[in-house]
Amino acid sequence: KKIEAILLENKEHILVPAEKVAHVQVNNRLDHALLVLTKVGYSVIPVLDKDYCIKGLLSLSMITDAILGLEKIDYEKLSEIEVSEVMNTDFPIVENPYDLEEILHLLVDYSFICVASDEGSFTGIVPRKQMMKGLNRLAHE
Amino acid sequence: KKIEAILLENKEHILVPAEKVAHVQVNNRLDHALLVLTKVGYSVIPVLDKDYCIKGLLSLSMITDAILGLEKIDYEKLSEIEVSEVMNTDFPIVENPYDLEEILHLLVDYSFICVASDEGSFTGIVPRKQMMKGLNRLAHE
Ligand SMILES: Nc1ncnc2c1ncn2[C@@H]1O[C@@H]2COP(=O)(O)O[C@H]3[C@@H](O)[C@H](n4cnc5c(N)ncnc54)O[C@@H]3COP(=O)(O)O[C@H]2[C@H]1O
Ligand SMILES: Nc1ncnc2c1ncn2[C@@H]1O[C@@H]2COP(=O)(O)O[C@H]3[C@@H](O)[C@H](n4cnc5c(N)ncnc54)O[C@@H]3COP(=O)(O)O[C@H]2[C@H]1O
Repeated sequence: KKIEAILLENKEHILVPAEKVAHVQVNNRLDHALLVLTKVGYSVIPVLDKDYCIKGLLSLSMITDAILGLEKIDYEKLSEIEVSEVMNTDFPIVENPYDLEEILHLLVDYSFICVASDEGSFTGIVPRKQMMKGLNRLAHE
Repeated sequence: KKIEAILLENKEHILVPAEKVAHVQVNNRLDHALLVLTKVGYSVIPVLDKDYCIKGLLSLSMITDAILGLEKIDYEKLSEIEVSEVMNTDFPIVENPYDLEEILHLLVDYSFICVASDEGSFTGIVPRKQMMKGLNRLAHE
């Protein structure tokens, strides 16, 4: 189909490889994760374990939600809470090689999709941006 | 064109009207804004002035960036800083009635676009989600 051809035109750009994706570890503390998320500027980033498997997604609001539950913002408490205690674990992971139609379908509800190898190790993410570029090209044909 | 027709099929769903868009005011303090952003769960929200004009965009990382600059996280300081001091003011605003091709082009780099009337008052936002739905429909034809 014309659509798939346009989107796949830049298939090699669709996947952001794991080494280019900002991430944190499951056992990092929230004071460290707050710093990373603030500095990288991405709203949501993957959480990996020591075997490089995807375990969760983390956003700043998951951290501030944990802080706001305390009496008053107690920065010291942040160094006692692990990322694994606040991260989101309910999200899709697709296996490499991924199917474009499946990715398109999932990207309706998520701003990016995590991709893993058949053994579970993190391969990269497919963000919406590349699809928006394809759509932009389609509309201007 | 087929693309425009598909995307415009749901033109009435493309714009999220202003009354459904979470926002804060320019003179709100950061402790209030932190609470709103944490509770609504959106990563970026518009900032309006008292005349309902769009003045900026705010994310949690803009707030945590301001806090991390302090000696230690000082929650009291948050009630002294105004939203207008940390918000992003460099972003596109399109005028209603908007041109779909222009919106598609801007949505490559932004997860949503703010729409205003010709007098500048906030009309709503066009998020990427609706475009992803259109693309999904196109791919399944
Ligand atoms: N440093 C930067 N340089 C250029 N453009 C930037 C940027 N930060 C954000 N953007 C733009 O804003 C969109 C939304 O970013 P957000 O951080 O909310 O949401 C991002 C973020 O949560 C995640 N993401 C993307 N690239 C990432 C990376 N290298 N590492 C970790 N997470 C990433 O995927 C989501 C969707 O990304 P997508 O590219 O579709 O869409 C991005 C991109 O178009
Ligand atoms: N409460 C919720 N219910 C259902 N799905 C949810 C959701 N919160 C987030 N999502 C999903 O996650 C995507 C990214 O949301 P995010 O908050 O990073 O980025 C959002 C947010 O910054 C802003 N946004 C969308 N709707 C908003 C609203 N009603 N008020 C304020 N900002 C909104 O536009 C960006 C793109 O939104 P988009 O809908 O394309 O894409 C959304 C949507 O597909």
